[in-house]
Amino acid sequence: MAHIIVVGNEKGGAGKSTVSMHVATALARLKHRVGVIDLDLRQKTLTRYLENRLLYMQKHALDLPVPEFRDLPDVEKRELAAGENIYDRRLSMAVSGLEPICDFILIDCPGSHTRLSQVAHSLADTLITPLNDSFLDFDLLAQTDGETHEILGPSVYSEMVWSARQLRAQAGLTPIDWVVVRNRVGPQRMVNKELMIASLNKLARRLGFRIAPGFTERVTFRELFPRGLTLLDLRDIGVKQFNISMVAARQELRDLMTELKLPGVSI
Amino acid sequence: MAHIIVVGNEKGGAGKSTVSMHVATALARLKHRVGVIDLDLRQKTLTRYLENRLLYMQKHALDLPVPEFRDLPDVEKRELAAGENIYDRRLSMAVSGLEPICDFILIDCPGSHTRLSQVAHSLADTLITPLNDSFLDFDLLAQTDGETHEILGPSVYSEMVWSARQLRAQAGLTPIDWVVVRNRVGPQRMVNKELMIASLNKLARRLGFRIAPGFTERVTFRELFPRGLTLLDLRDIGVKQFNISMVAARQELRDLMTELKLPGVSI
Ligand SMILES: Nc1ncnc2c1ncn2[C@@H]1O[C@H](COP(=O)(O)OP(=O)(O)OP(=O)(O)O)[C@@H](O)[C@H]1O
Ligand SMILES: Nc1ncnc2c1ncn2[C@@H]1O[C@H](COP(=O)(O)OP(=O)(O)OP(=O)(O)O)[C@@H](O)[C@H]1O
Ligand SMILES: [Mg+2]
Ligand SMILES: [Mg+2]
Repeated sequence: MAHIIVVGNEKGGAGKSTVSMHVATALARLKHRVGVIDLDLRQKTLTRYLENRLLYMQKHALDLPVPEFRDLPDVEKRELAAGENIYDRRLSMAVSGLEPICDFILIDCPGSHTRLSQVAHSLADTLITPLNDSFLDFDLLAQTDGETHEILGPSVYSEMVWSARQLRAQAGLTPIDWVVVRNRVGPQRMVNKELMIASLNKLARRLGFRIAPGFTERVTFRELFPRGLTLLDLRDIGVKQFNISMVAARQELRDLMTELKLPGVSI
Repeated sequence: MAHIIVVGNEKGGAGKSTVSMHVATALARLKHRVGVIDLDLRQKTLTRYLENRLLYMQKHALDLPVPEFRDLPDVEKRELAAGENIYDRRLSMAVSGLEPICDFILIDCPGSHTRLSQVAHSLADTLITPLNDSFLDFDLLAQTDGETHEILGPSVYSEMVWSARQLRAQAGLTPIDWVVVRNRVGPQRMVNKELMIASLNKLARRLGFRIAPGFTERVTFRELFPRGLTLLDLRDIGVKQFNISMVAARQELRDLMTELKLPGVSI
């Protein structure tokens, strides 16, 4: 059975597609068979990132490890069971298409509340939720007191995860390993960072997620998109000099891959 | 007639709600009458930011300038004209509710493609599009060649703005002043920044927008959310020491307010 990794956060720009590309590429480079499904049907950021990679490989006759991308197949309305939602069918077909040939299937979700995203969350063995170090982002996980930062209750995204967990429990599946990954973290020490860490730790116990060290705000996580590359690929394209930010970025990605505790993955 | 400012970008996390709060508060502090409508009905980031402000003002008996917030009113299906969309009606009611008492109406859009967002874009006298300094974000404005960065064609968000402009032209309204605002810009000089500026300049001529200097990545733009404050309010709450980042942030906001060239607004 392929291990399903869902990358989700209803909050826009938290870093879902960025984390998706880096985790999927890391797994492919570690010789695991990785399938990828992009559920952001309008923006298709991950789809483009992978298309850019294939184009670059072609142009430069390079053989880089590349995750197996699968589009949602088209489905005729008449093929559906009574009352079955067409998106549910398209997603399950994409997943079953990848299952026989993959150890991991990674699903990138959109930054909005869609049916596909809801269904994908209930399929997650591992759910990765990237999160900016910001109370604007935190606000979608939990409502907090403006001055004490005490947690007042859940918010739209944690409620969405909760219903995915319900569905999964009812279907008798193993519980979701929910991992919150801090992203675009500021480089220096600052009060806001300390407050975020404290609030996240409290919320982790309450909502049942664990926190993984994530990525600092670094241009290397975004400047390679046009060529479909990640920092892990740079040696393969002949880069020999690595500045301190690149070395640190590589370590951040390694630490994340370790912390995700994915079955059969060792760094 | 109130001047309508729409803050839009289908790309999640570009900084719409952050820019909305700072522009609306700046206008209120300059003694203009500002109304605000939040079209992100699920996440309600701007709504919360303003609720936090009111709570903070109440708790500390403070009288800060505060934009006039208007919810979308509820509407009975039977009140609608034949074929009229309920969201169109709710939005136009919110706008007409604010018009008599406002010089400016600012509308914050969600990071996804919704009917409300589409209609709001056609109401814009000024359209502010915040944009991260990243080709991931640029990708929603235009498709580009991965290596030359030459512009290959429009993308989902610029097409959406184009249809809003069509609607507006057909209705005989003045053209939209489309201003792209760079946000979360890296502090140092870097190749990615230069490439982004070059690509944006080319695209500006092609798509008919102008580029305003925006905000650097600064914790001050996000750490005041829980208290509903912006850096402009800090003197009012007794802060006397301003570090260099705060002083620079204030100048960035001033420069943006100047560059927006809003009627009757002088800094
Ligand atoms: N660690 C990082 N350092 C620097 N830039 C980053 C980092 N992570 C993400 N970014 C940038 O932040 C922006 C948002 O990232 P991304 O598109 O991956 O988020 P997302 O959650 O997939 O957004 P959406 O909700 O639109 O799908 C992009 O411009 C991306 O290049
Ligand atoms: N200039 C800035 N400096 C530092 N952090 C920023 C800046 N602008 C925005 N942010 C942070 O970036 C994240 C995204 O900002 P924001 O929520 O305003 O974007 P948005 O476009 O409204 O997102 P959505 O698409 O979800 O509505 C938030 O965590 C916010 O605090
Ligand atoms: Mg994405
Ligand atoms: Mg927003």
